[in-house]
Amino acid sequence: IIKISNLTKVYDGSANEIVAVNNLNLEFEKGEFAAIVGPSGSGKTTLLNMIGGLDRPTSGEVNIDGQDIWRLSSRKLTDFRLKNIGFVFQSYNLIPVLTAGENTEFIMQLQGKPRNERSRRIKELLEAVGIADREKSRPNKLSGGQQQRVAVARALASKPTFILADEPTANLDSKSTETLLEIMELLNKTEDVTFIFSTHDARVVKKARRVITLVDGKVESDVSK
Amino acid sequence: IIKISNLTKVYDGSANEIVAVNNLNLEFEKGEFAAIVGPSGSGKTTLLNMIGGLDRPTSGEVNIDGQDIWRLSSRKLTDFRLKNIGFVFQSYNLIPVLTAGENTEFIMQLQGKPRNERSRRIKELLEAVGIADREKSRPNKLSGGQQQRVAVARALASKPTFILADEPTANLDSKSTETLLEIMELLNKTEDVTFIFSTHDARVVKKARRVITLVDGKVESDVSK
Ligand SMILES: Nc1ncnc2c1ncn2[C@@H]1O[C@H](COP(=O)(O)OP(=O)(O)OP(=O)(O)O)[C@@H](O)[C@H]1O
Ligand SMILES: Nc1ncnc2c1ncn2[C@@H]1O[C@H](COP(=O)(O)OP(=O)(O)OP(=O)(O)O)[C@@H](O)[C@H]1O
Ligand SMILES: [Mg+2]
Ligand SMILES: [Mg+2]
Repeated sequence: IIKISNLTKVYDGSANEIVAVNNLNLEFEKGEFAAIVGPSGSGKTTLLNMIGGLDRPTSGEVNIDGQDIWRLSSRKLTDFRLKNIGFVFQSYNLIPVLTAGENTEFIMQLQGKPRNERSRRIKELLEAVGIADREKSRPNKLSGGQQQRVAVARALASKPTFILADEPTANLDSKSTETLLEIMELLNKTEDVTFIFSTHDARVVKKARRVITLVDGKVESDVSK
Repeated sequence: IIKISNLTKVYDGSANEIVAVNNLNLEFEKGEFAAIVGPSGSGKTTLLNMIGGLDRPTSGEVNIDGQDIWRLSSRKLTDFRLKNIGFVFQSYNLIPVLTAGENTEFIMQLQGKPRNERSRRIKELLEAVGIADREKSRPNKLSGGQQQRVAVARALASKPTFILADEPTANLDSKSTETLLEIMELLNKTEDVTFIFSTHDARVVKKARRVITLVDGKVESDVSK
């Protein structure tokens, strides 16, 4: 249901052009649990950002459920993202003036979900990731790993169709990582949520059912277990 | 040469107090290569920040080479840090308007090191961490792992007596991590630079010669290999 064709992203470097993603072709089906791995700078974040409607491709297509998302008007793309995509950013991108709870409920608010459903969902998720007692804390009062868990809770809270998670366990200890992966696996199996991770973490790769290796913006290997 | 006595840090949480570091005692000798591990939220960053003169303790002492650093005037503490401590921050804290090269040379400039020595050192380090070709790029043009490597290069460039590195490999692939650890080991062995890491990364723990485990702000175990 995600069909990526000839996808390319070129950045203007200060010295020369940087081809971050290079004429890439890839397909994902509903309910996948896939990990994208590769060296630092190989294009993982750029690829996720293009799939997630956050970074416009230089050329090529991202087709989601038959919709070429980059042909949508920016309003319709924002709307599509809101309805369908949950994103965990590599540097969390939490809103500094909102508490952990408010950050988590943010997307659900934009989606117009009713208040009691939102409060229930916030409690549920912050508890699941082990930081329920910090619901009222702002991001600058939280440790790196606690912020990362809020970022994950935010992406999961709205139960989107797809979750794109950019290195969601980078600042987490083994126990927190294990817990997070269990929550994600559960969502994946019971609600058919599609998960695409970018990761350097061997523990995440182990759980993934498909491992795509990127090198210099190209797919070097694509292995399904 | 680092003597930590009864060190405590209490934060005012929104609901109640948070005892981030709890009456901790610890000693480090010159030339150590030690890793501090423990669950997310266990106090690793807080501890490093107090050792590094960045976060004032609630009570207790940090004594470095006989100097109780928290008794120094803020000017003398800043000066002490500049001369002796290299810090790699968990979220890099690069200066957004400076390029990778300028970020790397920043501390050396403050230390008044001559221009040719600075340029040589920048090239040397950016090359060592594999991003020499991005010297002229600002942080927002770099991948997460590239930014992390600039943060490391910056800490190493001024050849400080101590390097406090807060999860320096969190966003790095295996190869970059290995390279980084080799550079650090070399500095440690040839120049007696003391390294204290906070980490969740099994590869870093493996290289460390001493592993200190923190749980709820206390030392749970302290093992030298
Ligand atoms: N400014 C602050 N105000 C309130 N609480 C804080 C503040 N800074 C840190 N804390 C809390 O102190 C505890 C220890 O935080 P610290 O950042 O030292 O943990 P950590 O071991 O580095 O965690 P991680 O592995 O997630 O980076 C956490 O519960 C954190 O939320
Ligand atoms: N805005 C930009 N301008 C110029 N170059 C960029 C920009 N954004 C990313 N790049 C470059 O594109 C390449 C791919 O970056 P990307 O962030 O996708 O890598 P990554 O695989 O996520 O790396 P990491 O594992 O370090 O997070 C890198 O060389 C990066 O420096
Ligand atoms: Mg990335
Ligand atoms: Mg930390």
